[in-house]
Amino acid sequence: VVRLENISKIYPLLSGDVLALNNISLSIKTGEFVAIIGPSGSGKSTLLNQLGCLDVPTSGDLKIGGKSITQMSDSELTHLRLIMIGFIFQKFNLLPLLSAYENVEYPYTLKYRKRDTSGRVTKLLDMVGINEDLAKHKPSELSGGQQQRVAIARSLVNNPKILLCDEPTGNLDSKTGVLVMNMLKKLNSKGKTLIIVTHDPGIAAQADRTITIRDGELVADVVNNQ
Amino acid sequence: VVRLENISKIYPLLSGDVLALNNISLSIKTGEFVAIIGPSGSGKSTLLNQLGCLDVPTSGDLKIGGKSITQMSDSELTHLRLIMIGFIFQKFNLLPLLSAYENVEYPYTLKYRKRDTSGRVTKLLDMVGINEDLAKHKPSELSGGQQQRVAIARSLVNNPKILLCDEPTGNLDSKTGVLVMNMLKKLNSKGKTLIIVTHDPGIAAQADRTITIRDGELVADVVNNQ
Ligand SMILES: Nc1ncnc2c1ncn2[C@@H]1O[C@H](COP(=O)(O)OP(=O)(O)OP(=O)(O)O)[C@@H](O)[C@H]1O
Ligand SMILES: Nc1ncnc2c1ncn2[C@@H]1O[C@H](COP(=O)(O)OP(=O)(O)OP(=O)(O)O)[C@@H](O)[C@H]1O
Ligand SMILES: [Mg+2]
Ligand SMILES: [Mg+2]
Repeated sequence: VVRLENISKIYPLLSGDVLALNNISLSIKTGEFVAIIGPSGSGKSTLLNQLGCLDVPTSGDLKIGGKSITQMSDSELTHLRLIMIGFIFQKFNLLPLLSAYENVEYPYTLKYRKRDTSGRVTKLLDMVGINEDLAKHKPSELSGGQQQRVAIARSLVNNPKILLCDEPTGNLDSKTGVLVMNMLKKLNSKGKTLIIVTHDPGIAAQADRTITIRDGELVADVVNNQ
Repeated sequence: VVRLENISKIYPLLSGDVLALNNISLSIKTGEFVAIIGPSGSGKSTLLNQLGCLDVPTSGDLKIGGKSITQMSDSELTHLRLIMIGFIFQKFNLLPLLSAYENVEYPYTLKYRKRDTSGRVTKLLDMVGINEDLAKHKPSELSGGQQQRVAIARSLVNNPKILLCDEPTGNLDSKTGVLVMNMLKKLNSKGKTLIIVTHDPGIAAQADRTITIRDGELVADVVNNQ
């Protein structure tokens, strides 16, 4: 469902161009669970941003559902980012002036043009262990792992088909990490495509397939033996 | 060298007071390597902020080198925070408008009132794998793990006696994580007190002693059998 063709990404800095991704091609099927691993600075977050249509490549093409995103209208792209794709950022990117509850609700209000009266937001927060009291805190009034869990809940609120997770358990103790992974794997078993960037080999081992990035290049693409 | 006596911390929120730390007493000797573990939201970062004099308790006392911080003058407190104590934050807290190099140099310039001509900043960045080109990037132009390593280098620039690290390897691949831990353990072997909050049991296992926090309370304090 997601295909990158010869994707390169250069960041032009005054001190010199940075080649963050170098000619990466890769194809991910609907419902697949893929782990992306590699050293710090190797290009994983940059790659995930490309897969999630959050960034434009310097060259190469991204196709979603067979259609190149350069061929999509603005409304198609909006639909993609707001409804098709759920993204969990490495640094969470929560809105500082909104409460945890409002942060999770925000993409819902963008999609439905109204507040959530179905209890969906409360349910998602509860699934990641954030109770109604904690949900009233602003992000700066939450622990690192609580902020991460709010970011996870937010990515799920519009029931996306493709979940892109940038180190989703990096700030969680093992027990909470297992809770989150079980939730993500359950969504994957229901047909959602799950792409996780991780530094945790234990998490990569749970994926169907592991992609290794080094210095902006795809160096391995291995189906995990079960 | 660091002693907490009956420390409690309450965050007063409109939605209700949060008891983040509940009557914690603990004593850490000079040169000890202590790991602090516990579930997400249990109070580890809040505890570390108390130990690092970055926050005032609601009740209880903190003594450093036998002297209560309530008895210290402003200049003594400044000396403590700028020179005695090095802090690595869970969310890095890098200054967004400065380059990585300038971020590491900043506490040095506060201490010596001049820029670093000794090459110390370059050497520290090199030790965490950040070369001279990467050092020119601003934090937003670095990967998550590169930002974490800049925060680590910064905490060491004034050669502190006490190192407080809030999940210092959370965004690093295993190889880079080992590099960082070896560096921290080497500093500990030279007499620096090392206190690490971690979710990684492998890191806790390397400490002399493991303290467990749950719901704001000290529930275990165990010397590791070597
Ligand atoms: N400024 C604040 N105002 C209100 N509550 C807060 C504030 N900061 C933290 N808390 C609450 O205090 C509790 C302890 O937070 P703390 O950041 O110390 O947890 P932690 O053990 O470091 O968690 P993690 O492993 O997720 O980083 C949490 O329940 C958190 O929601
Ligand atoms: N805005 C930017 N401008 C310039 N260079 C950048 C920018 N963002 C990232 N880079 C560089 O691109 C490279 C890849 O970064 P990326 O964030 O994708 O790495 P990563 O694999 O996610 O690393 P980590 O595991 O540390 O999160 C890094 O060397 C980084 O310094
Ligand atoms: Mg990254
Ligand atoms: Mg914390």
